[in-house]
Amino acid sequence: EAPIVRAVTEDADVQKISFLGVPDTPGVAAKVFGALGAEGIPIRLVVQAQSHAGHNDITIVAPSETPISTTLLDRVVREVGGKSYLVDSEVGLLSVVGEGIAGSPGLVGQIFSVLADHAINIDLISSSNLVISCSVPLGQLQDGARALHEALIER
Amino acid sequence: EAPIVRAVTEDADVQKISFLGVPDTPGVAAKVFGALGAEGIPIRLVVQAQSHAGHNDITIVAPSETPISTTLLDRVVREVGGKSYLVDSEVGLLSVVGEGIAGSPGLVGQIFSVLADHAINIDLISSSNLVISCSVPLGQLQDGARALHEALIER
Ligand SMILES: C[C@@H](O)[C@H](N)C(=O)O
Ligand SMILES: C[C@@H](O)[C@H](N)C(=O)O
Repeated sequence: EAPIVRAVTEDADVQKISFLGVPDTPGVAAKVFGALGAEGIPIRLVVQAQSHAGHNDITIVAPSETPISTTLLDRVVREVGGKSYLVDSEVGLLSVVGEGIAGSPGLVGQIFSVLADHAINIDLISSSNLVISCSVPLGQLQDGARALHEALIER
Repeated sequence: EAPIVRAVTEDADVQKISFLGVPDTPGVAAKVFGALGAEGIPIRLVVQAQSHAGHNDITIVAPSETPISTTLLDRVVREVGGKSYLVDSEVGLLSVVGEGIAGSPGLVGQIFSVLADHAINIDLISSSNLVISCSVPLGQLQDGARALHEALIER
């Protein structure tokens, strides 16, 4: 049965932080999030995908108003033996919410096709059965939200 | 206020499929999921993290009972100009469910610390405000679920 898309949401007030080239060994994610947790940094999204050659990246999306010191980020990278970090505030978050979203193969493809039709490059993807979230360039966030709304909700 | 952890779930019947080294340009994700959608492949999870040098990986988790032909996977990689794919059935999915999960910095670190204490390497992470899901080696899935249950629910 077709999933029901309940909402399309957009959030411009986010920043992406990636910890790059961290060792793919137990305890690394624990250290990273332990350090972020100790600073009380709220996390909107966490994505970690395929590891390569014993290393991986860990990416978070946090509110853009949360000050995250480069001293902290340097320390985290050093403490886990990672390569570097990057911070990108020129991103926005798009989310499509509905029961059974990821389970509906056609819908996931449709969402990404709508964005592709608007020449919007998809940066991060985090998708479960309730929400598909992706980050896109901040300047295209409104276009993407409008296009998804038209395609999924207004028809 | 502390988030309420409602449930810890485990799923051994999953397979991970990563499309590696695909071009980081609009339309690639649309093609991948269009092809999977056309085959009716149900998707439990999608994760895509930090791109590098104009390329990225796209990783999905699907039910292990869904037959996914290597012909299809080869075709998808070829059609988007990717490098290769990999399929891993020796993974299990752990999820921690609760309102406000990712927003609680200390909780995310705690979850990963529990797994680290049991020498469980975290493979994929997909985390939103309602669910943290990660994949771990299949042979450690039960340990991980039990440890998280003890730490988060039974105390
Ligand atoms: C990369 C990081 O997630 C590592 N695999 C860990 O378990 O902590
Ligand atoms: C890698 C893939 O997600 C690509 N960035 C796209 O937009 O389709």
